[in-house]
Amino acid sequence: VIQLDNITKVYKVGDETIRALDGVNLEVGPNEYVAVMGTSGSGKSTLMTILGCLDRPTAGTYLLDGKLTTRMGSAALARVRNERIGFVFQSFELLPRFTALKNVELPLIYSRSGWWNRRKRAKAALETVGLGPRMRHRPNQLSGGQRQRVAIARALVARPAILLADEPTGNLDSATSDEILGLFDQLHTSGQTIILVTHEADVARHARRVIRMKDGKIRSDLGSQED
Amino acid sequence: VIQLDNITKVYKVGDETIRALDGVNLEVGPNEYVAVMGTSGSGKSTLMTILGCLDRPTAGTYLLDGKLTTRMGSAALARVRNERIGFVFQSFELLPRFTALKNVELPLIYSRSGWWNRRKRAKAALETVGLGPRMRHRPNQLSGGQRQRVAIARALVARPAILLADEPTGNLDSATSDEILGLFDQLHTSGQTIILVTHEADVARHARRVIRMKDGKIRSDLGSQED
Ligand SMILES: Nc1ncnc2c1ncn2[C@@H]1O[C@H](COP(=O)(O)OP(=O)(O)OP(=O)(O)O)[C@@H](O)[C@H]1O
Ligand SMILES: Nc1ncnc2c1ncn2[C@@H]1O[C@H](COP(=O)(O)OP(=O)(O)OP(=O)(O)O)[C@@H](O)[C@H]1O
Ligand SMILES: [Mg+2]
Ligand SMILES: [Mg+2]
Repeated sequence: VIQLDNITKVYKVGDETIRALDGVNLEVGPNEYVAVMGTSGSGKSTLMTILGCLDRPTAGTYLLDGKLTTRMGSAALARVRNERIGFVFQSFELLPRFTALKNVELPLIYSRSGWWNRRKRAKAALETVGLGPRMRHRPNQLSGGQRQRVAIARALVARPAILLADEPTGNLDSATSDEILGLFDQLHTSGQTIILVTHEADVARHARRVIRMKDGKIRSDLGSQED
Repeated sequence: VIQLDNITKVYKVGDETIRALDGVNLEVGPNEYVAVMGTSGSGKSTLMTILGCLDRPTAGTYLLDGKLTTRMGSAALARVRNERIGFVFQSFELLPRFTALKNVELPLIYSRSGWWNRRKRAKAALETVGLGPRMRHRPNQLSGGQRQRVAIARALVARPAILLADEPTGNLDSATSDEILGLFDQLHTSGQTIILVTHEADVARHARRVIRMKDGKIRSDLGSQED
């Protein structure tokens, strides 16, 4: 369902060139559960941004469900993104002037649900991550781990085929983290494809496959038992 | 050096009242190394904000180095903060339009160093956290863990007597995290008082004392061996 071919992403800062991704080849099949690990700055978030169609590679091709994303215009890319992908950002990216509820309703604007149905589904998603009592709070009225969970609820509300989560438990205590990982396990069992970035071995253990990155390259790609 | 007496912090959202801190008593002596743990939303960041003189409690008193902070005006509070405290925020709070270097130089504006000395010290702080090659990058040109390390360097550059760090390794892989914790160990050995919030037991292990919070209260306060 995902096929990256010799993907490169280069940034320029002043007269410096940074190869954030440097020839990445990756295939992920439907209903896989993959963990991405690696040192700070090794290219994990950049990889996720490209997988999520939020940014284009400098070189290489990305086939998503057989379609060549690298040839699509930005309107087509946005449509694919909204229909197929749920994304949890490393820094959450919530809209500061809206409540948790409004933030979670947002992805459903593109679906064919009426406003009452959107509200109902957004409430259910927030309750699933334990934020029932905090729906009317805005992001600056929430704790770090609560904002993280709003970001997770928002990524899941439209029931996307592919969930991309960048450090989804980085701000969560172990009990809350276990609840979220239990939720991801259920989603995986019901057919979802999950790719998550984590720096914690306990979290990676929930995945079936572990990819390790270093300096913009994939260094190892093993079953989670062998990793 | 730190004495909290029956500290309460209440927020109002609509007609709802949230007791983020609910009668907290805490004493921390000079050169202690304390870890604060607890579930998401239990009041850890609110506690840190009050300790860091970044916010005032709703009730209760806070004696810092024998001075009653709760009676100080905001100018006096700001001075105490700049002279005594280094703060690492859970969401980093870097200035987006400035480079990593400028961000780290900022706390030294209050000190009596000339600009050349400030630049030299900021560079040294960034090199200590492994960001020598990234000094001229702005926050949106950095990875999550790199931003976290800029926030750490900024908190340390003025060599504050008290370091308050809210989840300082939340976005760091284990190797980079060990480097940062090694740095904190050195600072502790050289006399600094350190209070850090963490949700990871491996990180809390570096501290000498572990405080656990729940629902705005301190539930346990033990030596890190007994915790
Ligand atoms: N400005 C605010 N207005 C209303 N409620 C708030 C505000 N800031 C925090 N809260 C609430 O106060 C409680 C404590 O928040 P705090 O940020 O201290 O939690 P925390 O222990 O740091 O959590 P986490 O581990 O998720 O970072 C939370 O339930 C939160 O929703
Ligand atoms: N917009 C940008 N401009 C310049 N360099 C960038 C930009 N975004 C990222 N980088 C650089 O690209 C490299 C990879 O960044 P990326 O965010 O993918 O790392 P990461 O593996 O997610 O790290 P972390 O674990 O710290 O989150 C880093 O060295 C970073 O400094
Ligand atoms: Mg990242
Ligand atoms: Mg917090």
